Amino acid sequence: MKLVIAVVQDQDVHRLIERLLDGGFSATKLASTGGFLKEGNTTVLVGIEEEKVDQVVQLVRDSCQSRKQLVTPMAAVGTSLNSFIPRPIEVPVGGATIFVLDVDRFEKV
Amino acid sequence: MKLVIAVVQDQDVHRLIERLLDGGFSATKLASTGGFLKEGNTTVLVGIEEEKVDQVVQLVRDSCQSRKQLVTPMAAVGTSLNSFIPRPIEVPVGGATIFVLDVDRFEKV
Amino acid sequence: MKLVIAVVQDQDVHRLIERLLDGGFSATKLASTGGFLKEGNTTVLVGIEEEKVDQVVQLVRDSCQSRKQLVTPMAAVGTSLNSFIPRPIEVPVGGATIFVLDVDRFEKV
Ligand SMILES: Nc1ncnc2c1ncn2[C@@H]1O[C@@H]2COP(=O)(O)O[C@H]3[C@@H](O)[C@H](n4cnc5c(N)ncnc54)O[C@@H]3COP(=O)(O)O[C@H]2[C@H]1O
Ligand SMILES: Nc1ncnc2c1ncn2[C@@H]1O[C@@H]2COP(=O)(O)O[C@H]3[C@@H](O)[C@H](n4cnc5c(N)ncnc54)O[C@@H]3COP(=O)(O)O[C@H]2[C@H]1O
Ligand SMILES: Nc1ncnc2c1ncn2[C@@H]1O[C@@H]2COP(=O)(O)O[C@H]3[C@@H](O)[C@H](n4cnc5c(N)ncnc54)O[C@@H]3COP(=O)(O)O[C@H]2[C@H]1O
Repeated sequence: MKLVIAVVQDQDVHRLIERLLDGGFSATKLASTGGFLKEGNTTVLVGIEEEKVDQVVQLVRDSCQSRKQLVTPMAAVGTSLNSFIPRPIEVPVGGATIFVLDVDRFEKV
Repeated sequence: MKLVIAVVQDQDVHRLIERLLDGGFSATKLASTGGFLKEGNTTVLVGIEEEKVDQVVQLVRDSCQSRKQLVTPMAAVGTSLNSFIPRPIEVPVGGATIFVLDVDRFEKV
Repeated sequence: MKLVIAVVQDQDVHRLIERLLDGGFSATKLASTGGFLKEGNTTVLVGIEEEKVDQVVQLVRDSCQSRKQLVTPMAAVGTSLNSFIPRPIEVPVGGATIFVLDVDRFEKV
């Protein structure tokens, strides 16, 4: 048994969960926040048989897209007058960050 | 050291936490959502000594009940007029889904 | 690859995340609740290379302080009239509770 923990963007969660269900998998969603952009994202837990890990990782890859997020930097970065009008910068945000952990014991009670 | 991750129904969380405390265990609760029913549930983290795993799993088993949840299906399923008035269906929801993970290192600072 | 799961007090989260970012680490925050005090706290996930575990644990130790929390006990504890006016008690709350888990597989998609 393995536990897949995937941090994904909110826009992809619905598509990911529907595809997981179609594939016969169960999932649990937790609201989370990114450390850098401080924006909301979603942490999804999926407990699966070991031989299904590749399939679920591929499913996450297909469901989650990377995007560019426009962020207006908080602090003025330079010294001349120009730099006090912060221009938005593009920050790339990946489709998903995936951790696969080994499960010692799994039970449904 | 092991980390027990249990996804339980909201109605059982208070009873589960009180029983864990009575047993001398500590716990952390996280609000979560079921992938299929899209209803709120709770993910509980309990870090414990390895030899206490059986006791904690039994405690979860005793505190969490399985129930039937009435769900009105979103999509009309048949073609005749009859099927456009969706009848609620009963979906079984288990007492708890429990993952026990191995902890490399545990610290309280 | 290791996954650090740290349960910390809300007052320390901002300082912890900024120090993690300064150190070149990424992090994800999840709102959580303590089982005993039933107060809000934060569960932070940090995926890191194995050789960085000591550095991140030290960083958590430096960023998170233990405090005393004043709690008014719910139930009256004695029999005489005196005990029906509950006096607040001090409960120590540690800086952080840290679990380090082994990660089988890590992917960014
Ligand atoms: N110090 C820094 N300087 C410049 N750019 C930075 C940066 N830290 C992060 N970024 C960029 O900002 C995006 C959003 O990061 P955030 O921490 O808000 O949101 C993150 C975080 O919630 C989670 N995450 C990523 N790696 C993680 C890890 N190793 N441990 C825990 N959570 C992680 O996944 C979300 C998306 O991460 P992703 O890497 O795709 O995308 C990141 C990355 O491209
Ligand atoms: N594709 C499907 N078709 C028909 N019925 C389906 C179904 N998927 C789930 N169900 C039923 O619906 C109940 C609620 O599932 P939900 O995903 O909302 O809520 C789940 C989910 O949040 C979590 N969970 C269960 N198995 C999991 C796993 N392998 N990984 C992650 N989370 C899991 O525990 C909650 C209760 O699960 P439990 O199995 O007791 O109860 C499930 C199951 O009886
Ligand atoms: N049965 C009891 N009797 C008397 N005092 C008790 C007690 N249980 C806890 N305490 C005290 O109350 C503080 C807050 O616990 P709480 O469960 O609200 O909040 C906890 C909980 O959310 C989490 N935590 C601690 N140990 C954990 C574990 N083994 N597994 C999961 N979460 C844990 O970290 C938070 C801070 O824990 P910390 O140990 O530093 O601080 C604890 C501890 O000093």
